[in-house]
Amino acid sequence: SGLEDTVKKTIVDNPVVVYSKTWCSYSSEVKSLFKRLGAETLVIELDQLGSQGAQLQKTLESLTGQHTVPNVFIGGKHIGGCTDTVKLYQKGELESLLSQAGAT
Amino acid sequence: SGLEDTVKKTIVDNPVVVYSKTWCSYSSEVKSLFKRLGAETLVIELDQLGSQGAQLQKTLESLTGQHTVPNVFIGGKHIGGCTDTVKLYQKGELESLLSQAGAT
Ligand SMILES: N[C@@H](CCC(=O)N[C@@H](CS)C(=O)NCC(=O)O)C(=O)O
Ligand SMILES: N[C@@H](CCC(=O)N[C@@H](CS)C(=O)NCC(=O)O)C(=O)O
Ligand code: FES
Repeated sequence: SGLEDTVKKTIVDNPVVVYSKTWCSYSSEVKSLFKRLGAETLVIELDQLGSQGAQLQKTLESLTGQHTVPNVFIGGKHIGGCTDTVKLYQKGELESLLSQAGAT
Repeated sequence: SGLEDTVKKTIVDNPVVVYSKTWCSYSSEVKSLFKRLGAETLVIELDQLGSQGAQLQKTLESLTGQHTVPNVFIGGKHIGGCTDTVKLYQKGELESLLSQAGAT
């Protein structure tokens, strides 16, 4: 579909993409982690897009199997949510993923 | 108002009260902390109450100044949100608050 192509293009064109909701603390946590690491990040706030936001969330679910926010991509690859991203950071694996994707 | 009296009675009648939203991870975190500590907890899911939920959230805001979830009370006292509760736990102060309130 059109939205699937949009998402596929967005995650390839940007080193880090976070699909988020402005009022969600888990989304804020992952956004501030990337900020602290100096990673070039595209943030898409699903609750700021009207009905497109809900459609985009459904598209993300069909592409990744994940209906929750935050939904994180690095270098075109689906990473998962907040806990997944933080776990990679704690294992020391996030920084090399970011540099390989050209985000840092 | 009627709702203010309801909240005041609820927080006095129950040792621990958590106003929560079912799909919010910060709410889940604080609920599972109290479960792990074996604290007798009343959980009120604001998103399961229809229009009452939004009214209740407004009432909590006027009583506590806090419009966010989770909204935590122990022994009738307003504690705050998830980060406030976790900080008390990390400082070793949460357990004595719970036992003083008769939750454990
Ligand atoms: N472990 C996941 C949890 C994700 C999660 O449950 N997100 C919530 C908001 S914090 C959500 O999208 N809830 C909507 C739903 O469950 O439908 C993560 O770390 O991202
Ligand atoms: N630091 C607070 C954060 C609370 C917070 O921002 N909660 C969010 C959901 S995770 C909320 O209620 N957002 C609604 C809003 O901001 O209007 C806590 O630990 O509880
Ligand atoms: S909505 Fe509460 S942590 Fe996401």
